[in-house]
Amino acid sequence: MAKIIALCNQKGGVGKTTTAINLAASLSVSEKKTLLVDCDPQANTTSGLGIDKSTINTNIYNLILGDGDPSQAVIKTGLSYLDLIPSTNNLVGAEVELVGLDEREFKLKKALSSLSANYEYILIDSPPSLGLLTLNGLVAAESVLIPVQCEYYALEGLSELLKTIDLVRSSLNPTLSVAGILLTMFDARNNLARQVEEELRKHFKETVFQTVIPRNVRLSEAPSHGKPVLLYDVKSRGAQSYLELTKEFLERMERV
Amino acid sequence: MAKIIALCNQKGGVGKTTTAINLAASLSVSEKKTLLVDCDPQANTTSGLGIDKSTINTNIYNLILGDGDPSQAVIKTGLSYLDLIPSTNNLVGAEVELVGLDEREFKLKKALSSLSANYEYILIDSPPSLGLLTLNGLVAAESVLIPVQCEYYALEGLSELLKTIDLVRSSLNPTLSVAGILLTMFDARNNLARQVEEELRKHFKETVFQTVIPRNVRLSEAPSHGKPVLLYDVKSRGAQSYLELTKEFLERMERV
Ligand SMILES: Nc1ncnc2c1ncn2[C@@H]1O[C@H](COP(=O)(O)OP(=O)(O)OP(=O)(O)O)[C@@H](O)[C@H]1O
Ligand SMILES: Nc1ncnc2c1ncn2[C@@H]1O[C@H](COP(=O)(O)OP(=O)(O)OP(=O)(O)O)[C@@H](O)[C@H]1O
Ligand SMILES: [Mg+2]
Ligand SMILES: [Mg+2]
Repeated sequence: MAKIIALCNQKGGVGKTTTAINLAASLSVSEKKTLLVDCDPQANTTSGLGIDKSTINTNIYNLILGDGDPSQAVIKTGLSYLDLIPSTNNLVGAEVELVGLDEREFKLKKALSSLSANYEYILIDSPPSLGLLTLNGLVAAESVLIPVQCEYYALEGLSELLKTIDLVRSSLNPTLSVAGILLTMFDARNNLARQVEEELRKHFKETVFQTVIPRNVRLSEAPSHGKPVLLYDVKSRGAQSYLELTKEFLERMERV
Repeated sequence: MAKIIALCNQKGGVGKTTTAINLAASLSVSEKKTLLVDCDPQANTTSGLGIDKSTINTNIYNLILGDGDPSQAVIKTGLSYLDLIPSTNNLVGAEVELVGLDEREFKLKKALSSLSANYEYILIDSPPSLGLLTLNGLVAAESVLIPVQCEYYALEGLSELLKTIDLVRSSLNPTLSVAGILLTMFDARNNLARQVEEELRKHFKETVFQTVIPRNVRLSEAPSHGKPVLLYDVKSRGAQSYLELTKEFLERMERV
């Protein structure tokens, strides 16, 4: 059975999608069969992997709100051990359409259950909100990876996110744990970034990954080429930091 | 009657809140009576101005979903011509609670109508989504200011946002216009940023503000001191660029 991890943070632009794509790509080059699920109406994970949204038949919307066949939604990427369930812009209506449905928070979990046996890891990218799409990710997952930018607003939002995770654990998904807090876009020359890191490590101790993702322009260029940074520029600090993260991530996951 | 402007972009972390706070602060030092409305459950505009959320009685949630008195929700800030309607984390439930209500997209417009005569400008900060809170902002406003980070995903999301603005104009708010597209976190040393700027100016011509907001660490430090950058470090490039933006913004607004 696959280990399912949701990438969550309601603060926008903290590196959820960048981490989802590059962690998944690094897992796949370590020959761990991985499925990436794009659960954001922005569909950035889908376009970041170079997939043309107009060529897609079945997508995450059909799985969550319709009765699409999950195996039909899975598509190949440029990496042999990495598959994707793409998103589409019409997922933006899902938050409203889900409201009146029974078991509205369990739709994604049900959709992924028939696929779980085919993968070792399933990563879910979420939108920047604490709405029903993010809740579907938190219910489907066994653990949450929280990317945090080293800035004031990102730090401030963390307590709200952790409260939501506690709520989900107590009512909808009793085994939900925190896989780790990941510092992203880190600029060592910046006082604020160092203060935020110090504060997070003091408060959350070893929950915070040792690996820190530096601000690196190659990470923001890679999506415009439709590739994970590993395939765009493997020698870059961005690619190297995600390879390092993957080692640490696997140690944590395989320890459990 | 006040000119009402919504700050919108469903892409996360592009500078909506930073622009809302610093444009409003610059307007207030030009002695334009300004009201800032925080319509995001993250309540970053509220904390970025140093307001302690626990001391607030009436907030945006009471106005949109209850029958709170708008004049009771308005609070003072550190600047004499700037008032704020604060947000709170329980606004996160609003997206779900609004779904079944009549005229659900008009709640904010109605709430602001009794305040409009007291101000020259009202700025509305929105969450990173195209849900009912953002729609309330687009219906209440006469124009939209779109902050765009010079990155691939932010550029990609612009067409979805413009489609949504067209939809709102055709069905809910016939006079909605685009006040301008603002380039934020611009780093001139970065090829991608220059390419995105070129693409945007070619495509959207004079809709794009001449003023470009540079990446400047003083802008990300200011919120941790609860102040707009004008009060935190007025000589910084960040503060100077927002003062320059305000001049250009007023020229556009007063021309109409
Ligand atoms: N370490 C990094 N260095 C430089 N740029 C980065 C880095 N990580 C992400 N970026 C860029 O910063 C922007 C925000 O990252 P990303 O889109 O991954 O965040 P997100 O949390 O998924 O955003 P959203 O909340 O909109 O879903 C993107 O343009 C991305 O390319
Ligand atoms: N020009 C700038 N230079 C440096 N840092 C900036 C700049 N503008 C914004 N920031 C910082 O970048 C982060 C994102 O900005 P901000 O929170 O204003 O974006 P937002 O669009 O409101 O995000 P969200 O989508 O979560 O509401 C914040 O930590 C902010 O302090
Ligand atoms: Mg994303
Ligand atoms: Mg914001």
